[in-house]
Amino acid sequence: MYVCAVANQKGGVGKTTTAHNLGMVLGRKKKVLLIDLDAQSNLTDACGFVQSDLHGSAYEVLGGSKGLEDAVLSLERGIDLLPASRDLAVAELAFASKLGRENLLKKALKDAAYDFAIIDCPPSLGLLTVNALTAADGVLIPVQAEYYALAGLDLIRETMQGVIENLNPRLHTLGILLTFFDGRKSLNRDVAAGLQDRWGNLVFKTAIRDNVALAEAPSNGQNIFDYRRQSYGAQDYAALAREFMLRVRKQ
Amino acid sequence: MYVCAVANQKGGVGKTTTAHNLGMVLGRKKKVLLIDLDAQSNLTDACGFVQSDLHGSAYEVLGGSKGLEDAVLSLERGIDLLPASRDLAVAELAFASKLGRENLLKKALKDAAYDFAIIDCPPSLGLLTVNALTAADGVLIPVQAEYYALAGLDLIRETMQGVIENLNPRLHTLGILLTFFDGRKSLNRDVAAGLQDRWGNLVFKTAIRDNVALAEAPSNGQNIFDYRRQSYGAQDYAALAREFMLRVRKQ
Ligand SMILES: Nc1ncnc2c1ncn2[C@@H]1O[C@H](COP(=O)(O)OP(=O)(O)OP(=O)(O)O)[C@@H](O)[C@H]1O
Ligand SMILES: Nc1ncnc2c1ncn2[C@@H]1O[C@H](COP(=O)(O)OP(=O)(O)OP(=O)(O)O)[C@@H](O)[C@H]1O
Ligand SMILES: [Mg+2]
Ligand SMILES: [Mg+2]
Repeated sequence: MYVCAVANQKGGVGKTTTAHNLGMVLGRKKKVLLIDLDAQSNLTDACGFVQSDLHGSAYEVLGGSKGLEDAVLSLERGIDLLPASRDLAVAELAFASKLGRENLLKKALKDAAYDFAIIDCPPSLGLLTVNALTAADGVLIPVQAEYYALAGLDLIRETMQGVIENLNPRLHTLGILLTFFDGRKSLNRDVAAGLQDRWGNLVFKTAIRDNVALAEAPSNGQNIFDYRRQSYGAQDYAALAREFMLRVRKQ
Repeated sequence: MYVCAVANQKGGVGKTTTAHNLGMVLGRKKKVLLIDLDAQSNLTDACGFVQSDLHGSAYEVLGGSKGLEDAVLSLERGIDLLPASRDLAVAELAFASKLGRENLLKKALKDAAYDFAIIDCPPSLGLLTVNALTAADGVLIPVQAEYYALAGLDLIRETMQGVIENLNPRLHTLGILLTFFDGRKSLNRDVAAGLQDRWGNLVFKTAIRDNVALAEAPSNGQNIFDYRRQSYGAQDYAALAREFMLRVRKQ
C-alpha cells in the first residue's frame, strides 16, 4: 500500500479538494482509502456524509478504541473513507501522553489492504499532521502561487526533515502541486517561476487551474468528475492522477 | 482597549489580510496593537519583518518569559506588532499544563495601553485561538462564500459558546465578513444569501471583493493602502474600518 499525505500548514490551498478528486480518479482502477484527519470534516462532507452516518472516526482509530475496519465508510467501487469528527480538535492534547503518539496512524494502517491511502491533513503542523507524515511513504504538497507560498513550503519541509530524522526515514516529497493557477495573473506566474527555480523537478508538470466548478462540486455533494466531467478541474485532476502514478512507480 | 480576535478555523479565508489592512486603517487615528498568533508568521512577514528583526515573540509573552513591551516591534505612527515565531507550533503542548493556560494572552494584555488590539489567529480551534477568544471583547469572522462556509461558522460559534460559558462571558461576535466576494459567481451569491438568512445583522454590509491587489501587496512588503490606494481592496478595507468603528461604539 502506498500512503500519501496531502499536507501544507497554509490554509485553503486545496488539500481537501486534491485528496478528494485525486482519490476518486485512483479509485477507478485501484483500491483507495481516503482518510480525513481534519476536525473540520470538509473531506467527510464532500464525500456526502453527515455526522449521523458515522460509526466511528479517525479519532477513535488513532486512539486505539476502534479498529480501522469498524470505522470506515464505503463510498463506492473500491473507495473507502475513514471519516473525521470534531473530537479531532482535541486530539493533540488527548493523545499527548500516549506512548508512540506520532505512530498511532501508522499502527492503525498496519494490516490495511488497499493500494493507496490518501490522507487529508488539517492546516497545521501539530500531532495529526505528524501522524500523517510518520505513516506516509510520500507527501503531496499543494501550493497556491501567491506571496506566502515559498515560506510555507520551507516550513513544511522543515517539519518533514524532523520526521525523517526521528520517526520515518523513508518519507519523501512525492511532489509539489500548484493550485488555483491562473496564467493571466502575473503574481501566479512569478511565484510559480520562483517555485520552479527553487524546487525544480519536485513541482508536478500538472497545475490545477482556478476553476469554479471545483468549488461548486461539493455543494452538489459530488466529486468533480460526476459534477462536470469536461471542466478544467476534471481534466487537471485526471492529469495529476496519471503523473502521480508515474512518480509512485518510480519510488 | 477593545480587543478583536480575527478568527476562523477554515484556512485561507483572509484572516491575516483582514487583520493587517483593518489594523492599518484603524492605526491612522488610534493606537493599535497587531498580534500574530500563527506559527506561520504570515502577518509578521506582511508587516515587513524577518526572524532576525525579532527580540521576542507571542510565544515568550504567552509563556510569561517576556513582557509585552519587550517583544513588540513598532511598525509606524501608532501601530505596534507582537510578532509570531515558529515556537508557536508547539505552544499547545508546551503550555498544556500551565495554570490558566487559556488566560495567558489576557494576562499579558492587562496593562497594554492601546485603543485596539487585533489578533490574527491560526486556522485551528486549539489553545492559541482559545487564548485569543478568552482575551477578546469581540470576534470578527472572515468567511469565504463557498461550500464549507456555513458548517465552518457553526464550528467556530460552538467554540465561542464554550469560551463564553467557561472563560469569557463578555465575548460576542462583532461581525461576519464576506471575503473573496465575486458578485459574478452564482456560488458566492447563493452562499452569501444563505449566510444573510441565517446570520442576518451579524453579517457586515461591507464585503471584501476578490481583488488581486490584496494578494500582491504583501509581496511588495506593503499594506493595500500603500500598495494601491485606489484598488477595490483598499476601498473595501476602508469601508470595513468605518463599519467596525460603528459596531464597536455600539457595544
Ligand atoms: N482549483 C480550484 N479552483 C477553484 N476553487 C477551488 C480550487 N481548489 C479548491 N477550491 C475551493 O477553494 C476552497 C479551499 O479549498 P480546500 O478546502 O480544498 O483547501 P484546504 O487546503 O483543504 O483548506 P483547509 O486549510 O481549510 O483544510 C474550497 O471552497 C474549495 O472548494
Ligand atoms: N479579497 C482578496 N482578494 C484576493 N486575494 C486575497 C484576498 N484576501 C486575501 N487574499 C490572498 O489570499 C491568500 C489567503 O489569504 P490569507 O493568508 O489572508 O488567509 P488566512 O485566513 O489568514 O489563511 P490561513 O488560514 O493560512 O491563516 C493570501 O495569498 C492573500 O494574499
Ligand atoms: Mg481541508
Ligand atoms: Mg493567516
